[in-house]
Amino acid sequence: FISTEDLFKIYKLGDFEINALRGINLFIEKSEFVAIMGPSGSGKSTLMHILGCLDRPTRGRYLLDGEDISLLDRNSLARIRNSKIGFVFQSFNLLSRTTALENVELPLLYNGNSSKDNIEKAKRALSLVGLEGRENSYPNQLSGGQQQRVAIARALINNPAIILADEPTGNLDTRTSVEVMDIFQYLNKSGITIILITHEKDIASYAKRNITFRDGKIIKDEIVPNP
Amino acid sequence: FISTEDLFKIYKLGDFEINALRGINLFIEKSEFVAIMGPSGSGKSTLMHILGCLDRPTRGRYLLDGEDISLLDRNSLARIRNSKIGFVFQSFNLLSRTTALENVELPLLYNGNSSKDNIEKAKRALSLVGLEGRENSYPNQLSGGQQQRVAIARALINNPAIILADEPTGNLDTRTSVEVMDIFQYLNKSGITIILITHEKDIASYAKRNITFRDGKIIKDEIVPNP
Ligand SMILES: Nc1ncnc2c1ncn2[C@@H]1O[C@H](COP(=O)(O)OP(=O)(O)OP(=O)(O)O)[C@@H](O)[C@H]1O
Ligand SMILES: Nc1ncnc2c1ncn2[C@@H]1O[C@H](COP(=O)(O)OP(=O)(O)OP(=O)(O)O)[C@@H](O)[C@H]1O
Ligand SMILES: [Mg+2]
Ligand SMILES: [Mg+2]
Repeated sequence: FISTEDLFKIYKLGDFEINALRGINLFIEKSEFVAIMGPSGSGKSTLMHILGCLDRPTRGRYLLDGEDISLLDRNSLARIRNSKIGFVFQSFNLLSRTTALENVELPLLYNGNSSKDNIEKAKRALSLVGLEGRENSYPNQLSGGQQQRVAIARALINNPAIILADEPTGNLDTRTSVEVMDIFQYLNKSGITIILITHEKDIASYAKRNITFRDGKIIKDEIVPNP
Repeated sequence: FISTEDLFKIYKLGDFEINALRGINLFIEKSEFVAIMGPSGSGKSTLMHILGCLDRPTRGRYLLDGEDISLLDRNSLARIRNSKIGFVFQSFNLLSRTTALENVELPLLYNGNSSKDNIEKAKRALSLVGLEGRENSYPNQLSGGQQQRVAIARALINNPAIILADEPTGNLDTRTSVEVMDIFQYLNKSGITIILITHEKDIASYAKRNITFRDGKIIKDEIVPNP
């Protein structure tokens, strides 16, 4: 379903290079629930951006549902991103001049659905993450954890086949984190593939498989007993 | 040293109000190490902004080192912020068009020090948080945890009397978090007052006192046995 072949990502910074990914071979099947852990700067977000079709590797191949992503043009990439993938960014990436509701609605606009349906769906997604009543607030009127939850709601709105979540509970207290992980677990049981980056072992234990990064390489890949 | 009297913060959003702080009475002595926990949206960052002289309460008083902050004009507030307080923001607030080094140097410029000293100090602060070699990178060339560490280095650069850190390890793996908390512990032993917001019990246990928020109020305030 998701497979990478010897993936490399090299950033050139003036006279030195950063080898963010150094030969990643990863195979993730449909409906898996994978947690990725590893030190700061070890390449986790870089991999997520490539898996999310937001970035291209320097070398190597990425096949998503059998398609070689490097052969697709920008429009096809955008279509895949919008229809198949929900992305929760490490720094939320909310639009600051639109409300929580409008931020969550945004992915639906590309599908040309009726606007009335969109508003209902977005309201329900916000209510699911505990933000009922705050639909018309702007990001700078929301706490860090509330912004994070808007980002999560936005990633779920299109019923994507794959959810990529980068530190989705980094700004959430324990109880709210559990609520969010329960949502992810429920979605996974209904067939959605979930890949999440976390630095917290409690969060990683919700997944059925844990992958550990170090210096741009995968150094451990194990099945979790009894998530 | 730090004392608040019946602090209120009320945000007006159209036809409803958010009571972010509902009567906070807090007394923190010099050189204390306090951790603040509580649900998302419970008022923690709002309190930190008032303590950091970045925001004013709607009602109530805030006395810092004996001075009533509400009586100070904008220039005096800026001077206190720059000389006495180091702030690590929940969303980092780095300047995107300046390098890591320049971001860390910024607080020093207000003190009119020699530029050669500043560069040395900033380099040492970045090295302390493990970012040696990345001085000339821009924030968008750094991982989430690397940006967080630049924000931490910037907060330490002026040798402030008080450090206010809002989720300083939210994007850091366990080992890097320990390195950061060791820095805070070391600074606290040398007399610096530290107030940090966290949602992780392991991080809160580095502090000698834990305060718990809920719905804009302090519901628990206890000394931690053996931090
Ligand atoms: N500028 C604003 N306008 C309106 N409401 C605001 C504003 N800033 C904060 N709030 C609201 O005040 C409440 C407290 O926010 P605060 O940022 O202090 O929470 P927090 O405890 O830091 O939460 P988190 O753990 O999610 O970061 C929240 O309901 C938030 O939406
Ligand atoms: N645009 C860029 N230009 C140069 N270097 C980059 C760029 N983006 C990322 N890097 C570097 O690539 C490495 C991996 O970054 P990445 O964001 O994948 O780390 P991460 O594992 O997500 O870290 P964290 O846990 O701190 O979020 C880091 O050293 C980072 O500085
Ligand atoms: Mg990252
Ligand atoms: Mg906050």
